[in-house]
Amino acid sequence: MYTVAISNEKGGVAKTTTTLSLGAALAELGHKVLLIDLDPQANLTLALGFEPNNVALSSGDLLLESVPLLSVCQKTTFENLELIPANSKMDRAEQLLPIHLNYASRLNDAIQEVSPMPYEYIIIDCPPAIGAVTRNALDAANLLIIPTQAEYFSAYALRDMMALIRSVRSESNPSIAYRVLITMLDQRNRAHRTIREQLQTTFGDGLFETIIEIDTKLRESPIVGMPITEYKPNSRGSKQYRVLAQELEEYVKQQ
Amino acid sequence: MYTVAISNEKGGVAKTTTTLSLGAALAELGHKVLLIDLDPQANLTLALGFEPNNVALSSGDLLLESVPLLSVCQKTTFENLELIPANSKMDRAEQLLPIHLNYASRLNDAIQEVSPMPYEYIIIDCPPAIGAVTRNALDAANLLIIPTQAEYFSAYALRDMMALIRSVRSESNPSIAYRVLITMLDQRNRAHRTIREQLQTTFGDGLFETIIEIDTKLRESPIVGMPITEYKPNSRGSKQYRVLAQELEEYVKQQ
Ligand SMILES: Nc1ncnc2c1ncn2[C@@H]1O[C@H](COP(=O)(O)OP(=O)(O)OP(=O)(O)O)[C@@H](O)[C@H]1O
Ligand SMILES: Nc1ncnc2c1ncn2[C@@H]1O[C@H](COP(=O)(O)OP(=O)(O)OP(=O)(O)O)[C@@H](O)[C@H]1O
Ligand SMILES: [Mg+2]
Ligand SMILES: [Mg+2]
Repeated sequence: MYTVAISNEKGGVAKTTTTLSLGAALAELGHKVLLIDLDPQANLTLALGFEPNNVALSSGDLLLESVPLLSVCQKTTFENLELIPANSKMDRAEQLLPIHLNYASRLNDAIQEVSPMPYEYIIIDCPPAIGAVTRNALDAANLLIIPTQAEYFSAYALRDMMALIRSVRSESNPSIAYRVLITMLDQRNRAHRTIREQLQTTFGDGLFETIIEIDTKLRESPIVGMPITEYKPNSRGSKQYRVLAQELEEYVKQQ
Repeated sequence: MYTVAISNEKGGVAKTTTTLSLGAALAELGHKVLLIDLDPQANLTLALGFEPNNVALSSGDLLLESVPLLSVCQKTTFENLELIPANSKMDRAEQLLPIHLNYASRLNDAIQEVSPMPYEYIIIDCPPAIGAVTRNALDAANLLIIPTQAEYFSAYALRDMMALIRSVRSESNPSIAYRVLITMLDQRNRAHRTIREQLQTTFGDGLFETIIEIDTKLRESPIVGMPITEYKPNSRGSKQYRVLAQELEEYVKQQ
């Protein structure tokens, strides 16, 4: 089993889109995949066709009430793809989690208790913040994927994310690795091309070879409640997230 | 004096870009403007050419240490435009604020203590979250501007933002008004045009007439540490944010 956290303090960099699309592409390859929505916005839940207000048990119950993990997993209509949805219970998680002792390991504890584990991959969507909720995801993760746009504010946020990884490694999860993923790239845009080159120089192997370009079909797929690989299987977005899934598979084999 | 909070739980919708560009356009019209950076990412601070790590007194000191407001204001190189910068002190504000009694009114209390008030407009950039920091901005605001992209997740976030306004009105600031601002619009994109029409039907007068379209110059201006009105005064971004500043002036006159 391999756990991936998708996180970046910067907002709007395609964290949710990457969690959903990468997850769906891994499921298509035959892996059993669990997606976890840790964002109070519940965008991942919405994008899979669920109405967050109608969700009974959620990631909020898992983190705040220590409900067993398998009891909050929901089947989706997509093969090999299950979800732990978010609902309004996650709204106060940022304030309520720090009241508990060892609050940063509640998700990891919940995952470790599951035996046998039915999933090969767990992929976690995080809110745009560095706080108690994101720490839970990082404590449980083998790999942190940091989606980033090739833009100034996004590139600057990587500084805080590197500091976060160092602190997680020294405090609770020494073996967490990271990979930066360039998303929403517009090849025709000069600033995008310049910053992309800078990222490649700065991060080298720390950057996925796969790059996700702008594809308006990725904006449309949440409206119909389907991952891009189901909504428009031949779109640029589908192809690029499939290549990313294969690159991740290769990376995991080498670990 | 008129206080505007720029907030949306959804990430990457141009909150920082709007705070900076609208503030600069109001300063150009001759108004004395104070910008306040309440986001731990410190993007507004960065976009005005400051290095957040070199900032001595910050918005963190204002909210957490009750330092007087005028002592944390910094001059910028732009006429009529001053800033309360953010630094790493804001990182823990979300967890530390709720410890204080009446934590949601600390910013408003700090503003009310200033006499005489040298600024005509205060514009506050918020982090992508609904929490203690954003509540401080809303408690102090006459108007909440909600930047939104014409995309599915952004439009969905407006539901939570409307609930937030209702709660702020019933708990602490009964007269707060709101206006939704469409940002980053790509007129050639069908999904953008459809959602824009839906927003106009749903919000009517609650929507600014001014719409901000995609303009890559807005991505570039933070790199040189200048607002768009100084970096590229004849760009589409400059023109549209100037029109927005005039629409806001008109709106304030009618209050
Ligand atoms: N490659 C892409 N091409 C075009 N649009 C994209 C792409 N990836 C994501 N988007 C759109 O960009 C917006 C931001 O993406 P998304 O919501 O996934 O980011 P996020 O990092 O999860 O945001 P938040 O910080 O609010 O959680 C969404 O409207 C999404 O549909
Ligand atoms: N009209 C526009 N045209 C093109 N790019 C834009 C426009 N407005 C903002 N941007 C760019 O889009 C990105 C997101 O904008 P910005 O950072 O201002 O959003 P935000 O809501 O403040 O994000 P966060 O939620 O992280 O605080 C930035 O890289 C910015 O330069
Ligand atoms: Mg998201
Ligand atoms: Mg911002």
